[in-house]
Amino acid sequence: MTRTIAIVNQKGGVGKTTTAVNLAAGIALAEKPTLLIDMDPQANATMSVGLRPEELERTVYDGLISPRDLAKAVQKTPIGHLSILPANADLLAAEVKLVSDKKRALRLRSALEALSPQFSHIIIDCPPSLGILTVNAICASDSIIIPLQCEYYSLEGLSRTLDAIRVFRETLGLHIKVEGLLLSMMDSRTKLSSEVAAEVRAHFAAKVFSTVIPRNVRVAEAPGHGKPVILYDVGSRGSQAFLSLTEEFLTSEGKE
Amino acid sequence: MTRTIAIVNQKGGVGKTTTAVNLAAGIALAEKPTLLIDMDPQANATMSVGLRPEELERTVYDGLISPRDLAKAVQKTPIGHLSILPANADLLAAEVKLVSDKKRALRLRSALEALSPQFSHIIIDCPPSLGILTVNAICASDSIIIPLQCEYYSLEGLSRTLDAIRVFRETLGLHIKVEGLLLSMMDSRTKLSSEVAAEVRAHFAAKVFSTVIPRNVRVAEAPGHGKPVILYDVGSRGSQAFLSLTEEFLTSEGKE
Ligand SMILES: Nc1ncnc2c1ncn2[C@@H]1O[C@H](COP(=O)(O)OP(=O)(O)OP(=O)(O)O)[C@@H](O)[C@H]1O
Ligand SMILES: Nc1ncnc2c1ncn2[C@@H]1O[C@H](COP(=O)(O)OP(=O)(O)OP(=O)(O)O)[C@@H](O)[C@H]1O
Ligand SMILES: [Mg+2]
Ligand SMILES: [Mg+2]
Repeated sequence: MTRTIAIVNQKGGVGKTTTAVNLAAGIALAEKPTLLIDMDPQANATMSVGLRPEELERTVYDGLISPRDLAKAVQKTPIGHLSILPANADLLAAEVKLVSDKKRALRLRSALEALSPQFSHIIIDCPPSLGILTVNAICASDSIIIPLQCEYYSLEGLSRTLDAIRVFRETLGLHIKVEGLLLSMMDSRTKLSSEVAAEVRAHFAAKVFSTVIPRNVRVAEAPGHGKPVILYDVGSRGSQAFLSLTEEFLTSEGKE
Repeated sequence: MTRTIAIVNQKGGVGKTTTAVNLAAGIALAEKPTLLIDMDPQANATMSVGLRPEELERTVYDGLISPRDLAKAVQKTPIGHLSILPANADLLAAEVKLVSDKKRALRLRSALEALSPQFSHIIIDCPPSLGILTVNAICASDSIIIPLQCEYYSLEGLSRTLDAIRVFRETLGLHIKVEGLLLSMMDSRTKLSSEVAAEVRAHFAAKVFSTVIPRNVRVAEAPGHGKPVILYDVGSRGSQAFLSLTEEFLTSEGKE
């Protein structure tokens, strides 16, 4: 039974791509066949496994427009057990192209039906918006992970993101749950980070991963080398945190 | 002659809102009548002057749908000479609502014609995307400022943002120039920041503001207090940088 997880937050720059890439790579390191899907026209997840978006012949966009083509766009990555469904700027056209399709929210979900059985896990990186690309990712998923920077705007936007997810669930009749909130880019030296983190844990208690991702420059260096940080510098505090997140995620699966 | 500037970058979390709010407040401190427009459904610029988005009766969305109503949505802020055209989540509907209007890209530009003469400067905060809200902001502006975080994804996305602006300029026949690239959230302790900053200055030389905005926790604390950092803690390194940016911006205007 394939598990599909979307990494979502309307707020920009909170660590969505970094979480998607390192969680997918972490699960692949546990030798489970994993697919990383890049649903962001910025194509940052695509870049972080060493691909150049402008050189791609097929992307996830082709699969959205004609579902039979989705499988052809999947590529292996240099990381064992990790494949990617990459993106490029073509995705910018999806919003306008799909607007007249009443079922546009379910395009990715139906296109993945034939593809997903090959994978134990599918991780979907989303753009910083609640538009049609993010809606497609949420509707194709079993649950979502919301990375949260420990700062004011991020906290304010959280209830909006949670409201939007509840609306999708009700209007489309899907069982999408929140897998967890992930405190990320945490700078434990600042009062601000600790105050926001305490507020998040107080409001959302059980839904917050116990693993916290620290701000760590090795994480920001890794994309320039075309590798997830857990392969770029496995000993760094950032990598150790993502490996323990992967373990926490895989262990909680066993308990369901 | 009103000067209208859009703060644009598809990449999320690079300091667009922080730049828009503090540049607008800085110009207002120089006693020039300034309007801050929030074109982001996240409504972070609206929050940073102490307004609560869910309590607003009129927003910029009403003005996009019926241009005569734009002026009614403008509010004074507690900061002298600074007014705001606020936003809330209603803006999420704009993309779908305007899709059948061939001239949808020029809605804000034409709605501002009657309003702009009251202001010497208009600063527009944009969402992290190149969708219809950002296109409206760019088409309503004389020039754009691109905040840039000194990290890999941000650098990679820059040429995409610049390409998109060139396309809007050519297809719509508008004279929109790049006012400047602003190096922001710069952590001078890391090699990564200095390397990316050097690369940006090498490629774009004259277009890069000499003012660099340092990473400074007081900047991230200010929104929680409903104030721009230049009013929350004027002595902080962040505030000093935004005040010198305002000076650099206003002085370069004189030279045209
Ligand atoms: N734990 C961390 N420590 C240091 N830097 C980080 C960390 N996590 C992410 N970064 C860096 O911060 C920036 C923002 O992260 P990322 O791009 O993953 O966020 P995002 O939410 O995907 O952004 P967008 O909203 O644009 O999609 C990137 O430059 C990334 O390399
Ligand atoms: N110079 C700085 N030093 C420290 N923190 C900063 C600085 N500039 C911005 N921040 C903080 O970093 C986060 C991102 O900044 P901001 O929200 O302004 O970016 P943005 O580009 O507007 O994001 P979005 O893409 O979501 O609209 C915010 O929490 C903000 O308070
Ligand atoms: Mg991303
Ligand atoms: Mg913003």
